[in-house]
Amino acid sequence: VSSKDFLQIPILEFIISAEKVAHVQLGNNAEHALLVLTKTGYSSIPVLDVKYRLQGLISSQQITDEILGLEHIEYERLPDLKVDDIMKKDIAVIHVDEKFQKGLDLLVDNPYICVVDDEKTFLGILTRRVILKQMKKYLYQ
Amino acid sequence: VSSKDFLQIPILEFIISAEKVAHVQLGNNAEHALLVLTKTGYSSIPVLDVKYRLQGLISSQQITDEILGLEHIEYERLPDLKVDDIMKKDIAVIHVDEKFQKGLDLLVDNPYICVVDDEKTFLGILTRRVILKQMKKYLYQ
Ligand SMILES: Nc1ncnc2c1ncn2[C@@H]1O[C@@H]2COP(=O)(O)O[C@H]3[C@@H](O)[C@H](n4cnc5c(N)ncnc54)O[C@@H]3COP(=O)(O)O[C@H]2[C@H]1O
Ligand SMILES: Nc1ncnc2c1ncn2[C@@H]1O[C@@H]2COP(=O)(O)O[C@H]3[C@@H](O)[C@H](n4cnc5c(N)ncnc54)O[C@@H]3COP(=O)(O)O[C@H]2[C@H]1O
Repeated sequence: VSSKDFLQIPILEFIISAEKVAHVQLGNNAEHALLVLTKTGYSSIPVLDVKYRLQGLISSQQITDEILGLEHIEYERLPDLKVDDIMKKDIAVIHVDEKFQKGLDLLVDNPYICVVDDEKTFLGILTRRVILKQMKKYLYQ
Repeated sequence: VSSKDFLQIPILEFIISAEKVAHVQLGNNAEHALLVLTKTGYSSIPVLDVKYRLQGLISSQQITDEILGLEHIEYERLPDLKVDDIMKKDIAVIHVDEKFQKGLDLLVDNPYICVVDDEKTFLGILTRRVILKQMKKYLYQ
């Protein structure tokens, strides 16, 4: 496989599909989100709305940063905070029909990229781990 | 550059050196560690001893998991917990004289790898971002 052909491989086969991706819903509170993050062990996960459209990304770091008080970490405020107000909204996404080259470009600066269709429906994620596994196969050939 | 030569490039030029790496010390409490993690924005950082030797890795997920009580998240316990008891001790490391190939192998399953010398002195880290940037250069040539 030439590098040119390798970069043109569709990302479709490398996507971790939506049903395997831990996420939270718009309207969920920060305590629920922190529990999901801690229990699944992921440092950042997508936030979706009822129609399964991508709305943002939420991380435990963002949640803790939000409740860092002057005296102590204000954990009592967690049930009152919505993920909507904490999550990162301007996020990189990749269209499901894109090629490996675009995925690689975006994964240089992001641990994972959310995959969407024309309706912004969340279809899954593309991760650095999957990309690195493919690069390894390519280099070892 | 052939893939064979590329895989044999020494990791030395890609290491983020120790003085640029956020870390905590053995004996620090979990509250201090959580503050460092939240303020620097990193999800996981190394734990070093007074001689700058690598002792483990600590993440905000590990800290929160430790204080997840039945009723509520027990943040009041944070000052009493030491990073020594929470951190991950069996961690992948890479020797400073290693080549790119070894770095790539380890970074498939780890977001970053700590670089050490023969005395287990912490010298810096090798990250997925740096490796991906190099792979991009290699593929685009
Ligand atoms: N339960 C687990 N089993 C095996 N390995 C695990 C794991 N949790 C974490 N890792 C390893 O740690 C890396 C960083 O995970 P992190 O949660 O910070 O960062 C993750 C997380 O934010 C997100 N992610 C990955 N899989 C996910 C999923 N199923 N649901 C939600 N988010 C996911 O994508 C980022 C990059 O993932 P990537 O696989 O490249 O890289 C993962 C993977 O190599
Ligand atoms: N302040 C910042 N400025 C720019 N980009 C940032 C950033 N904080 C995070 N990122 C981006 O997010 C990725 C994941 O960061 P994370 O903290 O989960 O995971 C990080 C963190 O656990 C550790 N790490 C990286 N640089 C570090 C440093 N200077 N000190 C301590 N730990 C570091 O290595 C992991 C992988 O780092 P990598 O660079 O491959 O990947 C980073 C980078 O692409």
